[in-house]
Amino acid sequence: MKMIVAIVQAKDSSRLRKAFTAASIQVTQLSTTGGFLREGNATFLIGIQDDRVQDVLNVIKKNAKSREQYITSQMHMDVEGGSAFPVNVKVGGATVFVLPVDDFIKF
Amino acid sequence: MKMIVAIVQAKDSSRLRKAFTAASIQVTQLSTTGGFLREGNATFLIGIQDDRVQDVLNVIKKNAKSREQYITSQMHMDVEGGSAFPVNVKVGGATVFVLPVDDFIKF
Amino acid sequence: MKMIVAIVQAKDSSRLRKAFTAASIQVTQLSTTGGFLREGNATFLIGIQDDRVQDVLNVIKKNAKSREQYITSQMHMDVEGGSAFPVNVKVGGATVFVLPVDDFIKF
Ligand SMILES: Nc1ncnc2c1ncn2[C@@H]1O[C@@H]2COP(=O)(O)O[C@H]3[C@@H](O)[C@H](n4cnc5c(N)ncnc54)O[C@@H]3COP(=O)(O)O[C@H]2[C@H]1O
Ligand SMILES: Nc1ncnc2c1ncn2[C@@H]1O[C@@H]2COP(=O)(O)O[C@H]3[C@@H](O)[C@H](n4cnc5c(N)ncnc54)O[C@@H]3COP(=O)(O)O[C@H]2[C@H]1O
Ligand SMILES: Nc1ncnc2c1ncn2[C@@H]1O[C@@H]2COP(=O)(O)O[C@H]3[C@@H](O)[C@H](n4cnc5c(N)ncnc54)O[C@@H]3COP(=O)(O)O[C@H]2[C@H]1O
Repeated sequence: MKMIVAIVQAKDSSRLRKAFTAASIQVTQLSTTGGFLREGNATFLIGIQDDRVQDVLNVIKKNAKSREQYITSQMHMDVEGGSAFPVNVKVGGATVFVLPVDDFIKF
Repeated sequence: MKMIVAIVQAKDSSRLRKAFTAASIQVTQLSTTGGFLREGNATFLIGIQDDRVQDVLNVIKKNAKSREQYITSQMHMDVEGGSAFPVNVKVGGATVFVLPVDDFIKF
Repeated sequence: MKMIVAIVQAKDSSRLRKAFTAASIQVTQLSTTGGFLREGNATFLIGIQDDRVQDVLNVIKKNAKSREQYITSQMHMDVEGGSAFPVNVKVGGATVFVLPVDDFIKF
């Protein structure tokens, strides 16, 4: 048994939660805050059998990894005769810790 | 020293907290959300000496274990001439992880 | 890699967060509740390389350790002809657990 602690951006949290449920991975979710940006983010606690740790990491990778997205940035609209062309920004990302577990009990 | 992570239903959390205090077990409580039902639940972080792990588990078992309760279900009231007879439902339950601790410091 | 779990008083939390950032220590913050006093406190999750564990502990010690503060207590004002002289009270304090980490991944 391992305890996986996964910190993801708030905007990826519900997509990730649904993906865990679809993969029959039980999780508990915490509302947390990033130390640097002070923005709300989401932390998942996931107790999982050793042989399913890789399944959990694959679900996180597919649903919350850091990626580039084209957004039409408002900034460009202000330029004289500017057109709203897309800008490439980095979004998402997951910070994941796998902790050992001595014992697991359900009452 | 172990770190016990115990996830219980919100309705059992204050009874459990009082039972920990009565047993001189220090705890920290988090408001969390279940991944499947999306309901608010409670997670306790409990740092405890190795020789008191069993005490903690006994307190959890006594105050938050899954059990059957008779409730008079509103559903039956709607049936023509229905009487409000009790229905047996499963409530409570605790999911508990015992994690190893390398070091414990109080400043 | 270790996971440090540090529980501090709410009033020390923003000073401590700023000190972590200044020392390039990445952290995630949780709003938590003390089991005994039922007061809101702050819990930091800090994933850190083994060789920087001591740095983290030094930052916590400098910014959140239990200390004595003189406060002018309102209580004394009520006494007939009482003067508002300072009273020495204990504030702050940090409860810190260092947990082992099997694996650390950033997606
Ligand atoms: N070792 C660790 N232990 C515990 N929690 C951890 C952690 N590493 C990351 N986190 C958590 O994950 C969030 C995202 O981190 P990430 O490194 O992707 O993205 C970071 C990073 O790219 C940047 N950043 C953080 N500290 C920085 C610094 N001192 N200087 C420059 N950029 C920084 O700001 C982003 C947001 O950071 P923020 O602290 O608001 O939010 C962090 C924090 O809540
Ligand atoms: N391995 C684990 N790691 C981290 N947290 C864990 C965990 N196992 C349980 N939990 C936490 O404990 C709560 C109660 O779990 P329990 O298994 O008693 O009760 C569960 C279970 O009986 C049922 N359930 C969960 N996932 C299911 C699924 N995929 N299909 C059918 N029933 C499911 O729904 C109840 C509520 O689940 P919910 O997720 O809302 O809330 C969960 C979750 O917050
Ligand atoms: N082993 C552990 N595991 C998990 N979390 C832990 C912990 N030890 C301490 N904490 C957390 O740190 C907070 C401050 O603890 P501290 O021992 O400095 O300060 C404590 C202690 O001086 C006192 N206290 C706690 N339990 C007591 C009891 N049964 N009898 C008398 N005093 C108590 O009340 C203060 C506030 O306690 P509170 O529970 O509200 O808040 C606690 C709790 O949230």
